[in-house]
Amino acid sequence: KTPRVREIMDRTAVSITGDQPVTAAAAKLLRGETNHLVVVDANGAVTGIVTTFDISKAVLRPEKVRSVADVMTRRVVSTTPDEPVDIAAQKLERNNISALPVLDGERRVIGMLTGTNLSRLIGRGR
Amino acid sequence: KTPRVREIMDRTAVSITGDQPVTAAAAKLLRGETNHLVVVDANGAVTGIVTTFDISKAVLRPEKVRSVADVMTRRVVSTTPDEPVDIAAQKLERNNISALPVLDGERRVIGMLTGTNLSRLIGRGR
Ligand SMILES: C[S@@+](CC[C@H](N)C(=O)[O-])C[C@H]1O[C@@H](n2cnc3c(N)ncnc32)[C@H](O)[C@@H]1O
Ligand SMILES: C[S@@+](CC[C@H](N)C(=O)[O-])C[C@H]1O[C@@H](n2cnc3c(N)ncnc32)[C@H](O)[C@@H]1O
Repeated sequence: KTPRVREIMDRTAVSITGDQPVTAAAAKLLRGETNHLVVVDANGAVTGIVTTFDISKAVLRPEKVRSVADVMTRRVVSTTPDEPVDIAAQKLERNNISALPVLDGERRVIGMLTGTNLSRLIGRGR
Repeated sequence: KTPRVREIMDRTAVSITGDQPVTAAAAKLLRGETNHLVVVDANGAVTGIVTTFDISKAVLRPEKVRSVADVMTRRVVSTTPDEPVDIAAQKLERNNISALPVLDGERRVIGMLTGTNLSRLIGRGR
């Protein structure tokens, strides 16, 4: 039987709001030893995703990039705890991305699924 | 039979030298739609790895971070084309990293193995 996302996902995801400066996002990423932050609004609803890839844009164009909203991706590809891991893996491959926020029934963030979580299935000889 | 790294790796890896400014690294990462660069010396020997995670350090401390050598990781965890994918996957998990440069017998870079390459094995229902 194919494992579900809930069995291998990270149960915490670091979030940030779009009005925060990119320096605040960089600090959260570095402190959290992670490459992905979920962007939420004041009510906690997902409005985007920002990664170390996006933060690198600030190094190239420091005068143009001020806030998280300037560089975040708004059309977020996500997953749910019940999704079979092979479907989630296909989403990563198809979009050339390395993480999927895990959302519950009310689209609240309850975790993060990364390529490294999936590779754990390989490392254990499934 | 367990697949080998050569069957799923990216056959190209973008490299850079340590004396380059972090802005040059950011440009290569963004243009290449990748999170990882291998750092090589003038003879092409691997001297480190620099990722979008490392480049984010320049956003936090722009005055302290000038060159790739300022932020790169020197002790590189790598793999070879013949390595079984479960061994490579364990290296990613154990070191909390998302890519392994693939080196040939003379430690020349011949590709890159990422968590996304490994998750492809899951997506295809192995
Ligand atoms: C297309 S990938 C290319 C770089 C690299 N392959 C990687 O996985 O990050 C980089 C972009 O993907 C976006 N991204 C990352 N995860 C995402 C997700 N779950 N949904 C939508 N976009 C995402 C980031 O915001 C970033 O702009
Ligand atoms: C420890 S990880 C933490 C962030 C995130 N989990 C990730 O996978 O990038 C970030 C650090 O790992 C380093 N790194 C990435 N790939 C590496 C590799 N193959 N060998 C050694 N260090 C590596 C980067 O240089 C960076 O400083």
